[in-house]
Amino acid sequence: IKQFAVIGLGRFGSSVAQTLREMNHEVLVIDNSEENVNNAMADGLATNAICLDSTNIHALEHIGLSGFDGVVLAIGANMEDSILTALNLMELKARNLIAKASSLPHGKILERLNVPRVVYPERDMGERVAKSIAQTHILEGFELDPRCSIIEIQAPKTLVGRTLFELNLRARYGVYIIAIKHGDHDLAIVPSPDSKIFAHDKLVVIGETQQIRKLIEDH
Amino acid sequence: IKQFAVIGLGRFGSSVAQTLREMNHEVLVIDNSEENVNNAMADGLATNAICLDSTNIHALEHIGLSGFDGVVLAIGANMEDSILTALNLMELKARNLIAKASSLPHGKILERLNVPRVVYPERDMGERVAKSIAQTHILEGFELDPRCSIIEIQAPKTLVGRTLFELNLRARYGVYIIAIKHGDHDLAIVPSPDSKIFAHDKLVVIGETQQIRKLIEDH
Ligand SMILES: Nc1ncnc2c1ncn2[C@@H]1O[C@H](COP(=O)(O)OP(=O)(O)OP(=O)(O)O)[C@@H](O)[C@H]1O
Ligand SMILES: Nc1ncnc2c1ncn2[C@@H]1O[C@H](COP(=O)(O)OP(=O)(O)OP(=O)(O)O)[C@@H](O)[C@H]1O
Repeated sequence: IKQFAVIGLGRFGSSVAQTLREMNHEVLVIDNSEENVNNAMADGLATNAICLDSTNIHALEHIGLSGFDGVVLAIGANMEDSILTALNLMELKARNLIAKASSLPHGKILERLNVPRVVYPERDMGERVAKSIAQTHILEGFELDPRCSIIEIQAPKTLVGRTLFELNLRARYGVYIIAIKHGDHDLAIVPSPDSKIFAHDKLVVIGETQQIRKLIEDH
Repeated sequence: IKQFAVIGLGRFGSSVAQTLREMNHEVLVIDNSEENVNNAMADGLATNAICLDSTNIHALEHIGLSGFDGVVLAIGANMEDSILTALNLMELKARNLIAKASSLPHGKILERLNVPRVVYPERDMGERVAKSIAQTHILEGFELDPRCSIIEIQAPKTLVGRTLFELNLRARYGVYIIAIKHGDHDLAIVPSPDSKIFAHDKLVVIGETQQIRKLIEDH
């Protein structure tokens, strides 16, 4: 069980708080709107809540923020308040500070203040949404390095009915199928060579990203 | 090469457009601000740009939106304009429509209009940020199903210096190491049993999420 502080109860900050609570961590929320603070407690978004203006360092001093496992600065639209608050948090030695930035210049200023991590929610989600509409065959995954990935794909139709041994993907593409999902309840991890691929199965593939793409296109 | 339309050049919409352009797709951007449209073309965010009010169906009729591979509705703050635009897009039979919602009620209304996919950028990024600060050992990954995951972790210190064969993680935890990253340029996929784990290596593990967590805690 860890202890986190979230400053700013907009949509991003509220979501951070709620997710941390669902993971059973302690969450202190801070906002200068009485209503937001009360709603946060009522909605179970926090274990503690304080109504204060985070640009005022004296208001923050006695909370013991340097003892928290992490602090999330979630004031976006009000750049001045965000930057003043970041300054305060750095002076109070907040650990593992993550700050949301509402624009690139905003983020650069936060970085100049040595905020260890700056996030751009709208920009990052824009990238994720773009990739998902442009690559409809890719359901999930991440890059291992610039050349290789782990990707979950819908089983290409022409692979259906074949066994892994027959397909010999390792020799033909240098990729491995490390999991096969059949329906909602049937998951084979590191499937045996005699495993068969059925229609609508999902395959988790590891290997060179180019080669995985080629595998999909060839089929 | 696919063809997409993005309506609304806020941070989210601009990021969608830019990412699609970086993937070499054709992007038409639509916004009712002349300045945003001109900046988008100047910044290379789009292959085409039109300044129009998307709540006016006549303005949208002759663009041929139903022929695009996807349409992203990225008007957030102005809920009324977002909803009226969604109505128009559904009537014009736009395919693969994704709309950003600025709140849960906003999203529910879009769903009632049968918008196939609604996204909540601030809320989703809040979840991602919360998980990353609460689970500092997890670098990347995704769920295969409610019980199993593929997770990239920093190699636990007490595993360092051991080979996969010695560690016998499959027998002890039922998990498999499917990749080892050594530094920036050394990636072993489906490593052999005699592979050694070095300090600062990153391990990609597949198996029951609980068991992976146990592996990390035991070490
Ligand atoms: N000086 C301050 N001290 C404490 N709380 C503040 C201060 N300034 C703003 N806030 C709070 O921060 C919260 C988030 O601010 P705001 O809505 O401007 O950010 P946002 O980034 O646009 O939000 P979202 O996460 O919804 O995109 C608000 O609830 C606001 O009351
Ligand atoms: N009726 C309309 N027709 C065309 N464009 C519009 C219309 N209404 C708003 N827009 C454009 O949509 C864009 C995004 O709108 P807005 O900034 O309100 O959304 P947002 O979701 O808050 O943005 P962000 O993605 O930055 O969070 C703006 O550039 C605005 O000019």
